[in-house]
Amino acid sequence: LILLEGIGRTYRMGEVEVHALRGVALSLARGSFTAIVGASGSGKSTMLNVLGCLDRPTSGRYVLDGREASSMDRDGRARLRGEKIGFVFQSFHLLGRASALENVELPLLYRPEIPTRERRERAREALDRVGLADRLDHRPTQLSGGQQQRVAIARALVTRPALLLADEPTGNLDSGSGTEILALLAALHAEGGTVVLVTHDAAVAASAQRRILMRDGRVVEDSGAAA
Amino acid sequence: LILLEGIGRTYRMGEVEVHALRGVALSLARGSFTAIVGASGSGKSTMLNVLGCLDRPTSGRYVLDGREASSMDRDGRARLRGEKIGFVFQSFHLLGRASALENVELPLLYRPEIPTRERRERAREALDRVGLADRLDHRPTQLSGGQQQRVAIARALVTRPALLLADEPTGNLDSGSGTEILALLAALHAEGGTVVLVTHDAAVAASAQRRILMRDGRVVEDSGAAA
Ligand SMILES: Nc1ncnc2c1ncn2[C@@H]1O[C@H](COP(=O)(O)OP(=O)(O)OP(=O)(O)O)[C@@H](O)[C@H]1O
Ligand SMILES: Nc1ncnc2c1ncn2[C@@H]1O[C@H](COP(=O)(O)OP(=O)(O)OP(=O)(O)O)[C@@H](O)[C@H]1O
Ligand SMILES: [Mg+2]
Ligand SMILES: [Mg+2]
Repeated sequence: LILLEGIGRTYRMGEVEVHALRGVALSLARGSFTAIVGASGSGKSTMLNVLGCLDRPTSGRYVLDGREASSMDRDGRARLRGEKIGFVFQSFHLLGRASALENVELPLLYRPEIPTRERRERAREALDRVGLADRLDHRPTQLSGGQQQRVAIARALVTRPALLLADEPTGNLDSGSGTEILALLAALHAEGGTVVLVTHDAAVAASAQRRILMRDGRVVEDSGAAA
Repeated sequence: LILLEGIGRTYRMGEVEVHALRGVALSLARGSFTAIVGASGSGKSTMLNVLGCLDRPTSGRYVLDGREASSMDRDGRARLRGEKIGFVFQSFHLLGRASALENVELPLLYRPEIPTRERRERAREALDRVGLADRLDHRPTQLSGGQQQRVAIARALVTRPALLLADEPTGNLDSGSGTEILALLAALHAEGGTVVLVTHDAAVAASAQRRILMRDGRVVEDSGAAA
């Protein structure tokens, strides 16, 4: 499903260059469940942003489901995201003035074939599955950190995406809530979804089929390189 | 150092009331190291915000270092915070347009007796201690999630506060970085500081002297109630 070849991502700050990704080559099969681990600053979020078509690599090629995402323009990438990708951001990126329900409905607004009533029902269901049935009308500032994280997760799952990318999805959750979230990701995976998550939690990494370790922008270990 | 009596915090949303804290009574000794644990939404951040004088309880009394914080006005609480408290927020709250160095200097700006050169040097040192010596000029959007968290930690520690309150300080950190941060908190504690941290990490909770478990706004377990 995913092919990365010679991927590099460099940030330029005046005279200084930060090499967030260097020479990354990776191939992820459709329906696989992969965990990306590594020290703070090692390039995990940058990697996930490239996979999610949110960021373009400065070098290399990214082919997603047969289409070359790295050479697409903004609109092309936005369409690809809307059709295939669900993304849980490390800092959530919820709309501050919208309720939890409205935040989760948002990705479904881009599917005009879904009637309002069904859209609302699917969003309600998604929030129920992350344990927030009694928080539908709360805005992000009226939610705890872990509740905000769960709204972000519900929003990413509501379209049942072909590719789910999650950046530290349990970072603000107690082990009980974290286990419930992992079960949701496992369910999407069981339905044929492809999951890539970044995590600092060893237990979460252990639940994945494949584990990729990053250091200084490179992939230095890969438990499933043959796959 | 800290006395909470009959503390309640209720949020009103139209007709609905959310009881984020209910009947909390707690006494924390000067120089103690306490961990607050509990499920997502159980009231931990609300508790910490009351302790940090960022939020006023709707009922009950909070006495900090002999002064009744719960009855102070905004200015009184702001002064108390500036003098005695360092706070690491669950969502960091960094200034987006300032560099890491400027963000960490900020609490020292309220101490005009400290000359500019020394202020800059202390901020640089604080960032070095959290492993960010090479990120001084980066703004928050130019930092990884865990790097932003470490800037927030450095900012809370730069004044060597009498009371350090940290809300999930290792939530975005790999175990290596997390261990380094815990060592910094332990160092402050060894110098006589009082530390209260909220955490979902069992290892972090285990390193504290006392463990408080919250559920639905109440303290339901307390390993050091006699202290
Ligand atoms: N402004 C608000 N209005 C209404 N309810 C609120 C508001 N802020 C917080 N709450 C509710 O108060 C409860 C406690 O919130 P708090 O942030 O203290 O939880 P927490 O224990 O820190 O959770 P987490 O582990 O997820 O960070 C939550 O159920 C939350 O929905
Ligand atoms: N806009 C930017 N400009 C300059 N450097 C950047 C920018 N964004 C990120 N970086 C740097 O790129 C490196 C990789 O960042 P990234 O967010 O991918 O790390 P990460 O592995 O997700 O870390 P964490 O575990 O802390 O979230 C970091 O060292 C960071 O400082
Ligand atoms: Mg990251
Ligand atoms: Mg919290």
